[in-house]
Amino acid sequence: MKVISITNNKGGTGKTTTSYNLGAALANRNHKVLLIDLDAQCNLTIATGTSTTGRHIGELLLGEASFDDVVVKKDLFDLLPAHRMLLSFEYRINTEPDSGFFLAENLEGKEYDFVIIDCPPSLGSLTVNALVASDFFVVPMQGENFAYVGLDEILQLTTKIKRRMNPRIKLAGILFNRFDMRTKFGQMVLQKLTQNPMVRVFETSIRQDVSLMESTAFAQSIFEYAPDSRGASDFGKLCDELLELYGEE
Amino acid sequence: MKVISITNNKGGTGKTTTSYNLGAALANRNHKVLLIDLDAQCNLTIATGTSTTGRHIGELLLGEASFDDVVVKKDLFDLLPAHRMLLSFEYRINTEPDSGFFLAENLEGKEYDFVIIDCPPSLGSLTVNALVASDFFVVPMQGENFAYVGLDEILQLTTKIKRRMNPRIKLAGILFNRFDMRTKFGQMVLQKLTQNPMVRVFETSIRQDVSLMESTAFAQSIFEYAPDSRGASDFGKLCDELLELYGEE
Ligand SMILES: Nc1ncnc2c1ncn2[C@@H]1O[C@H](COP(=O)(O)OP(=O)(O)OP(=O)(O)O)[C@@H](O)[C@H]1O
Ligand SMILES: Nc1ncnc2c1ncn2[C@@H]1O[C@H](COP(=O)(O)OP(=O)(O)OP(=O)(O)O)[C@@H](O)[C@H]1O
Ligand SMILES: [Mg+2]
Ligand SMILES: [Mg+2]
Repeated sequence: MKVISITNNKGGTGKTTTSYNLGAALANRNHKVLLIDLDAQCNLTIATGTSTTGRHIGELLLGEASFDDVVVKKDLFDLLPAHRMLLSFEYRINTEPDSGFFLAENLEGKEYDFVIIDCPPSLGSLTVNALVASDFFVVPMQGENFAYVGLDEILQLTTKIKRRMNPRIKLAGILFNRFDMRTKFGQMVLQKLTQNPMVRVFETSIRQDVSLMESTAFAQSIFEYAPDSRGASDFGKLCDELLELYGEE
Repeated sequence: MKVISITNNKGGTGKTTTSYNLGAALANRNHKVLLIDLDAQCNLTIATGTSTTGRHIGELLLGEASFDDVVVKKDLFDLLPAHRMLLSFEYRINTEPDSGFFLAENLEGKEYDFVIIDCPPSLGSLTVNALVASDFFVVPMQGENFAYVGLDEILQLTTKIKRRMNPRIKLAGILFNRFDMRTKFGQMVLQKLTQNPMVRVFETSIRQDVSLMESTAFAQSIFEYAPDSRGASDFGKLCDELLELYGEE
C-alpha cells in the first residue's frame, strides 16, 4: 500500500484538483484507491459529491468512530470525508500526546493499493498526521513568488518528520500546476528548483484547463467530465509517471 | 479609524495581493495606514520586504509585547508583521477565554485612518480576531466552484460575530479577482451573487495581471512596480470606490 500526501501550505495551488484526478486516474487503471479529505473546507468531499455533514475523518482520528463507520464507498474509490468541525478537531488533536500518529495508526492493515491525502493550506497537526502516515508527498505549485518561498518550510517540516517520526517519507516530486514557463518569473523559479538537489520536479506539468475547475461542480473527475481535454491528458500522464517511478514494488 | 478585514478561507483568492495594494493606494492618497499580517505564512510581511523572524502580531495578541515593540514603520504605511510561530499562537489564543477580542483591544486608541488586516485561508481564531476588530470585511474571490461554496461559511461566521461580539461589522463587498466572466461558470456565480440580498459586489474587479504577482518579489506595491499596468489601474479604482462608499465619515 502506497500512501501519498498532496500538500502545500500556499493556498489555491491545486492540492484538491490533484488529489481527485490522480486518485481517479489510479482507479481507472484498476488500482484500489482511498481518498482522504483533511481540509475543514471539504473541497474534495464536495467535489466527489459526498455529504459534508455526516461522519468524518476527525471522529476517526480522535477515536470517536471506526474506519468502517466513516468510510464512504464511491464508484471509483473509497473516501474518508472532511467536515467543518475539522477546524476545532485540529485544536483538540494538537493537545493530545503522540497526536501526529493518529492517521498512521488508523491506516494500518488497510488493503488499498494507493491512499491519497488532500491536505489543507497550512502546516498544522492535520498535515503532520498526513506526512507521518505517508510513503510519499507531492507538492503542487505555480511558478509564483510565495509558493517558492513556502517550499522551504514544507521541506523543513518533512525533514523533521523523517528524522523523528517517519523515516520512510520521500518527496515524490514538485508538480507544476498552471505554471507559466513563458514568464521570466516562471523561468527563475524553474531554474532555482532544478538547481536544488533536495528537490525533484515531475516531468509532467498540469496545464491551465477550465474543465478541471468545472468538473468539480458536477461531482466528476476530469476523465468523466472532459475525457479529451488537456486536463485529462495531463493527469493521465502524471499517473503513468508516478506508477513508473514508484508503483511497482 | 476604519478597520477592514480582507478575508476568504479559500486559498489563493488574492487576500494578500488586495491587502498590500489597497493599503498602498490609500497611503498614496495621504491616508495614515496600518497593515496587519495575520497569516503564519507571512506573505504580506515578505511582500513588504519585512523580516519574518522579529517581533510579531502573535506576541502582541498574547500580551507578550507592546504595540510599539512590534510595529514596523515602512515608507508608505506601518505594519504589524506575522511569523511562522503564529500557527502555534493560533492554538494558544484559542484556549484563552475572550480570545476573540485580543486584536480589537490592541487597536483601541490607535490613530490610523485605515487598518487593513490580511487574513489566513481559514476561519480559525486569527480570522475571528480580525472580524471582531473590524468595521468592514472584503472578500476577494474568483468565479469558481469552491469559492462560491465557501462564501456561505464566511457569511455565517460574520453573522454570528455581529450578533455576539461586534455589532458594527459590515460586508464592504465581494471583490472579483481574476474572475473570468466569459465562462458560463463565471456567469453562473455572478448571477447567484447578484441575486443574494445579503451580498454586495464591488463594481471594480481586479483583472489578471502578472505584474501583481511580480511586484511582491521586489517588495513593491503595484503602483511602484508597474504604475501604468492594469493592476495599478484596478486597485486605484477599487480604492476610490471604497472611499466613496465608506471613506468620509
Ligand atoms: N490546471 C488547472 N486549470 C484550471 N483550473 C485549475 C487548475 N488547477 C486548479 N484549478 C482551479 O483553481 C482553484 C484552486 O485549485 P484547488 O482548489 O485544487 O487548490 P488547493 O491547493 O486545493 O486550494 P486550497 O489551498 O484552498 O485547498 C480551483 O477552482 C480549481 O478548480
Ligand atoms: N489579479 C491578479 N493577477 C495576477 N496574479 C494575481 C492576481 N491576484 C493574485 N495573484 C497572484 O496569485 C497568487 C495568489 O494570490 P494571493 O497570495 O494574494 O492570495 P491569498 O488569498 O492571499 O492566498 P492565501 O490563501 O495563500 O493567503 C499570488 O502569486 C499572487 O501574486
Ligand atoms: Mg484544497
Ligand atoms: Mg495570503
